[in-house]
Parts: sequence; structure tokens; C-alpha cells
Amino acid sequence: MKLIIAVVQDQDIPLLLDKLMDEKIRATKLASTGGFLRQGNTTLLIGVSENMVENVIDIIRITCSAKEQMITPLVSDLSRSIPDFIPQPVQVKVGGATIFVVDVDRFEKV
Amino acid sequence: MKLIIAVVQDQDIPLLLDKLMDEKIRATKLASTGGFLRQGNTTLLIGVSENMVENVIDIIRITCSAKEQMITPLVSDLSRSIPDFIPQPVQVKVGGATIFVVDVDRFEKV
Amino acid sequence: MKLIIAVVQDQDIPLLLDKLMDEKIRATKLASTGGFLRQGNTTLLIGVSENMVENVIDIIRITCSAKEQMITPLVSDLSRSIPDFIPQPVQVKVGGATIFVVDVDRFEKV
Ligand SMILES: Nc1ncnc2c1ncn2[C@@H]1O[C@@H]2COP(=O)(O)O[C@H]3[C@@H](O)[C@H](n4cnc5c(N)ncnc54)O[C@@H]3COP(=O)(O)O[C@H]2[C@H]1O
Ligand SMILES: Nc1ncnc2c1ncn2[C@@H]1O[C@@H]2COP(=O)(O)O[C@H]3[C@@H](O)[C@H](n4cnc5c(N)ncnc54)O[C@@H]3COP(=O)(O)O[C@H]2[C@H]1O
Ligand SMILES: Nc1ncnc2c1ncn2[C@@H]1O[C@@H]2COP(=O)(O)O[C@H]3[C@@H](O)[C@H](n4cnc5c(N)ncnc54)O[C@@H]3COP(=O)(O)O[C@H]2[C@H]1O
Repeated sequence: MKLIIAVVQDQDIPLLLDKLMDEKIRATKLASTGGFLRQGNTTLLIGVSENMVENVIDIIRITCSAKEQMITPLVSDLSRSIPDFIPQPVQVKVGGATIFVVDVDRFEKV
Repeated sequence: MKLIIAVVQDQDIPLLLDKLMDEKIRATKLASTGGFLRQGNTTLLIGVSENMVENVIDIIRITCSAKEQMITPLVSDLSRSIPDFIPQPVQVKVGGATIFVVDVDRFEKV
Repeated sequence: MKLIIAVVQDQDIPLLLDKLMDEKIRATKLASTGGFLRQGNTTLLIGVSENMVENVIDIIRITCSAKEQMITPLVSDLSRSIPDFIPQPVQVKVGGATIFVVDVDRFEKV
């Protein structure tokens, strides 16, 4: 058993969940926020047998496409209180997904 | 040290947290959503020493009971826009809990 | 690759995220709740290469300071309906951070 932890853009979630459910893949959704852009995104927890990991990554790859955007990151007052500090717009690649696969010692349904 | 990640029904949380706290077991609660039913549930993070894993699973088993329900799953518009598509009610076993136990390389309290 | 799961007090988040972003460390934020005090806190997911784990823990240690507080824990009605039960105020050490480091089998950006 492996636990896939995938951080995905909100707009890709409806289609991605439909595709996963069609394949009888179970998933749990957590609302999350990006550390840099401080914008909402979604973290999925997907527990699958080891031989399904590749399939799930393929489904995420097909559904979640990365694109370039010019974005001005939000910075908190705490460490940016210097008067002339103006956050510069940066070009970031947003969309796509960030995927962690961790080993599951034990899986139980009670 | 092991990290228990348990997806539990919302209605079982108050009693489950009371039981865990009584046993001096620490836990963190995350609001989550089921991938299939798209209904709210709760994901608990419970870090315990390896010899406590069995106890925690027993507490979850006693507190969270599974029951059968007829449910019509929500499907998103994105891939279900075919006019005659009517989601069929399905009988699902809801309640109970889904439990993942992962190994913790390192645990720190700062 | 390691996944750091850190439970941190809300008030320490703005500065902590700024410090992590300055070091080009990526992070995802999840709103969470303490199991005992039932108060809001924040769970961070931070995926870093193994040789960065120590740095990240140091940044968290410097930014999140623990302090003593007298707190009356919330208890749910479910198991505390005994009429003369009055929850006693307890002195707890709050603040600081609880850090779990788990091994990542596989990391993908799609
Ligand atoms: N310190 C920094 N300096 C300069 N540019 C930075 C940066 N941190 C992030 N970025 C850029 O900004 C995009 C959005 O990051 P954010 O942290 O809001 O949202 C992130 C974050 O929520 C999550 N994420 C990515 N890598 C992660 C990791 N190693 N650990 C935890 N979460 C991660 O996935 C979302 C999308 O990440 P993605 O890499 O596609 O896209 C990132 C990246 O291209
Ligand atoms: N391997 C896994 N990885 C990550 N999260 C997991 C998981 N297994 C279960 N979960 C989480 O636990 C909730 C309850 O799952 P359970 O299997 O008891 O009860 C499930 C199951 O009986 C059924 N079900 C789920 N996915 C299905 C699918 N693709 N096709 C048919 N039935 C499905 O519907 C019930 C509610 O599912 P829902 O997704 O709304 O909510 C799920 C999901 O949030
Ligand atoms: N092993 C673990 N697994 C998962 N999450 C963990 C964890 N250890 C700590 N946490 C998370 O970190 C928060 C702060 O924990 P800390 O141990 O600093 O500070 C704790 C601790 O000093 C005390 N405490 C927690 N549980 C207790 C219990 N059952 N009996 C007595 N005191 C407790 O109350 C403070 C606040 O606890 P709260 O649960 O509201 O909030 C906790 C919880 O969300």
C-alpha cells in the first residue's frame, strides 16, 4: 500500500476526481494554500496498492496541465515592513501537480 | 514513531477525540471531503510511539461504526454533461474509518 | 526526498512562510485544529531533499517559540454529560511546533 499526496490546482479537481472515481480509485480532498503565492489549491490523499501508483500518476499528469503566469506574490507585513519594499511580479509555472508517494506500513478499514 | 492518518466520519469525531485525549494520545484534525460522495469528513493526524498503534486502531474501531446507506453521488458537470446522464443511487457502506500508518523517520518538538 | 509535516501555531505562520520562501523552500499550508484545545492551528507540508531537513527544522525552531498558558480544554457533550463535571483549567505549553519527517519513495512534478 502506498499513500499518494498530490498538491493540485483547484480548477483541475472536478475532472481529476471524476477520472479517479471512474477507475474505482479512492481519494480524500483537503483544502490547502500555496506557501509562495498564498492562493488556494487542493491536496489529495490517495491510498492505492503499489501496482496502481503508476496509473494514478498518469491520470494526474493527463488531467493537470502546467502553464506560465506573471504573478505578484503576497508577502506578510511581518518581515517586509521596509517602506520601499515593492514585491516584484515573477513569472511562475503554475498548474501541474506536485506528487509525493509515501510507503504505508499498515492499512485498515474498520 | 508512527504517524496514523485516519479518515473518519464527522459525527464520530467528538467521541473519538475525547477517548484519545483521555488516553493522553495527541491528535490534529483536518477538515476533508470524500472523493466519491463529495461530502465532508475528517482526517486525523495522530503521532504515536510504535507500541501504541494497536491501541489507537482499537479506539477508532470501537468509536467509528460502519453502516449501509443509499446515496446518489454528486458528479461534476465537466465530464458528465451528456443530457440523459442520470446518476444512479448506489448502496455504500459509510461510516467506519480508513486508516493509514506511515513510518516517521524523525520526530521533533521545538 | 523527505516530507516534513509540521503542526505550528497560526501566529507563527506569516514569518515562518516568509523565511522558508526566502530560502526557496516550497511549502503547502493546511488549516487544522488541535485535538485537545480544539483551537485552530496550521499544518505545513514541506517536501525537501534529505540534506535540507536540518535547515528546515532550524528555521521552524527559530521562528516558533513555545510559551506556558493556563487553558480550560473544551470537552464535547457526548461523553461528559455528568452534571457535576467541571473541566479544570490546565497549564499547557502552547506554541512551538510538532514536526514529523517521513520518507518519500517517489517525488514527481507533472
Ligand atoms: N520560494 C519560492 N521562490 C520562487 N518561486 C517559488 C517559490 N515557491 C514556489 N514558487 C513557484 O510558485 C509556484 C506556486 O507556489 P505555491 O507555494 O503558491 O504553491 C505550491 C505548493 O502549494 C505546492 N508545492 C510545490 N512544491 C512543494 C514542496 N516541495 N513541498 C510542499 N508543497 C509544494 O504546489 C504548489 C505549486 O507548486 P509549483 O512548483 O507548481 O509552482 C510554484 C513555483 O513555481
Ligand atoms: N484508499 C483511500 N484513499 C484515500 N481516501 C480514502 C480511501 N478509502 C477511503 N477513503 C476516504 O474515506 C471515506 C470513506 O470511505 P469508505 O471506503 O468507508 O466508503 C466509500 C466507499 O464505500 C464508496 N466509494 C468510494 N469511492 C468509490 C468509487 N470510486 N466507486 C464506488 N464506490 C466508492 O463510497 C464511500 C464514500 O467514499 P468517499 O470517497 O466519499 O469518502 C471516503 C474517502 O474520503
Ligand atoms: N503526537 C501528535 N500527533 C498529532 N498532533 C500533535 C501531536 N503532538 C502535538 N500535536 C499537535 O500540535 C499541537 C500543539 O501540541 P503541544 O504538544 O505543543 O501542546 C499540547 C500539549 O501541551 C497539551 N495536550 C495535548 N493533548 C493533551 C492531552 N491528551 N492531555 C493533556 N495535555 C495535552 O495541550 C497542547 C495543545 O494540544 P492540541 O491537541 O490542542 O494541539 C496540538 C496538536 O494539534
